[in-house]
Amino acid sequence: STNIVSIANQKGGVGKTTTVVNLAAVLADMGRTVLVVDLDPQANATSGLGVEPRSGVSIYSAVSGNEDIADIISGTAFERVNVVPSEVNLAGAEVELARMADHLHWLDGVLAKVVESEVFDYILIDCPPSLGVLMSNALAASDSVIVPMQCEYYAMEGLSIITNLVNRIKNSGANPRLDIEGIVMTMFTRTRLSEDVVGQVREHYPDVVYSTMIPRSVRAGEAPSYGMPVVEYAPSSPVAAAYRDLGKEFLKRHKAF
Amino acid sequence: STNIVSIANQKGGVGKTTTVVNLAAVLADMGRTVLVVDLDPQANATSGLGVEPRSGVSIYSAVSGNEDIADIISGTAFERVNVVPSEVNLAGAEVELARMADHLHWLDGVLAKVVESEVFDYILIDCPPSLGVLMSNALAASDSVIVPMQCEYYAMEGLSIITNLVNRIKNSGANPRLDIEGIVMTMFTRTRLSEDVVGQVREHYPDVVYSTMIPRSVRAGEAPSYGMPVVEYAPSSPVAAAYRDLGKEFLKRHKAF
Ligand SMILES: Nc1ncnc2c1ncn2[C@@H]1O[C@H](COP(=O)(O)OP(=O)(O)OP(=O)(O)O)[C@@H](O)[C@H]1O
Ligand SMILES: Nc1ncnc2c1ncn2[C@@H]1O[C@H](COP(=O)(O)OP(=O)(O)OP(=O)(O)O)[C@@H](O)[C@H]1O
Ligand SMILES: [Mg+2]
Ligand SMILES: [Mg+2]
Repeated sequence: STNIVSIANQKGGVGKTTTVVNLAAVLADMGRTVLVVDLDPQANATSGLGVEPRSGVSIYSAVSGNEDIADIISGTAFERVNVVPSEVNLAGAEVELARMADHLHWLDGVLAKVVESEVFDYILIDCPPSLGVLMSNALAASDSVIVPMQCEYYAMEGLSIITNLVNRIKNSGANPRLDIEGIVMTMFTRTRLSEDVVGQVREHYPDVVYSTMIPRSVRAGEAPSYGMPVVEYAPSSPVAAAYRDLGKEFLKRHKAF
Repeated sequence: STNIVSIANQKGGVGKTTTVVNLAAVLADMGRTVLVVDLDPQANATSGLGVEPRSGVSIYSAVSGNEDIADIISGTAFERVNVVPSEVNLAGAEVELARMADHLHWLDGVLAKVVESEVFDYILIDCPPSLGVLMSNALAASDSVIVPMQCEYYAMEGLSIITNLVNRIKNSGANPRLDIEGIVMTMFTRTRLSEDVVGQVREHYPDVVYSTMIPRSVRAGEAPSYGMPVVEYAPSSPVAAAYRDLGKEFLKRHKAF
């Protein structure tokens, strides 16, 4: 069966896209088939996997243009990693979706065919930094959520916003199966600030925080300019090793796979 | 007269809030009166200035609750710096605004009274990381825009998205006076990546990029946990000096004040 996981946090720049792109590559290296759904009009996950964003080609065209999602899924240079690309016009979906009757289950409907086909072990959804309808759609369509969290004060303040949103989507009946499967601390540095933030998050969410922490590394910032996940661009770097560890921890929480 | 400036970039985590909070403090230190409008449901500018976000108290209540904006403006611990606070329910405005007839000029209307009062020399609007109606409202209500840009590849890719959006708001007639007044490079480090990105941005936008660059510094990350701008929290740090320089450059471009 296919497992749908959203990588979400309304706080900007916390490492959502970097986590999606690297987790996808790591799971594929371990033999799983992965579909990345880029739900951010910035299309960073698309270009981060080396695919050129093309105007009119995004999950939105599977609805507005009545195209079949199968025609939009694109391969990447990384074996067993495919992507539903994004492009900037996806931003227009927010306003249009907000006007639909059941604006929460649009994505659910579009992905249903892909899920039934059982072609993919995992579908990873890269969410935009917002509290809008694209994010709510991703949560309504997912089995679980991974929350990347920068080791910074503003990111910590925002953690309750995303956890409350997940609970609301779960308890309102929009998606009763939804849970936060993990919080991953990103851009960790050996500073008092990082250590403080990590300590506080581990205290408040003891069973949810992954023990793997992703260190800050310029390699992670360089990789997107080559259209590659950092685990492919700099495989022996500490940040690549950390993402491989995260992949193992992720699979442990999904024992069945 | 009152000058309205949006600090905007749809890319997340590039230093929008940090720039708003510090530019406000620096301008106030130079004798100007400043109003910060927090248009982000995360309310980071609110807490970054030491003000407690309170449920129901945001610019949205000036519209939905028919409250007067004057009742919502709050003082801060920093002389000549006031703030229109935000809170998470502002996120609900996106869906409601999208359904209004003229959903682009909501903020313009709300701020009109404040602008007429001429109490403030500058109104700085902290925008959320999105391409939604809150951001469009900020651009439609502003005289100019400052775009903070992290020295990273994804942020550079996204620069054309915000510049295109500004041109669309300007050329569509929604706000003919709007211009990008400056691009400020943030979180600069002495790496090949930072130098490459700065070089490319200076090449494409030669007259727009401020010569002041903001260095990466853990002090900037620590300051929000004390509810203070870094120019107040660590006044002798390089990042504080850079924001003071930015303030001087900003005023040079606004000669009249
Ligand atoms: N471990 C890391 N070390 C250093 N830089 C990193 C790391 N992870 C990500 N980055 C860089 O930090 C920036 C923000 O990361 P990323 O774009 O993945 O975050 P995001 O949460 O997806 O942002 P947005 O909110 O805009 O979608 C990017 O420029 C990325 O290359
Ligand atoms: N010069 C700097 N050096 C180091 N850290 C910084 C610097 N400027 C900002 N930061 C930190 O980086 C993070 C992102 O900055 P900030 O929140 O200001 O960006 P933003 O663009 O407002 O984010 P969002 O898109 O979520 O609104 C914050 O944790 C902030 O404290
Ligand atoms: Mg992203
Ligand atoms: Mg911000």
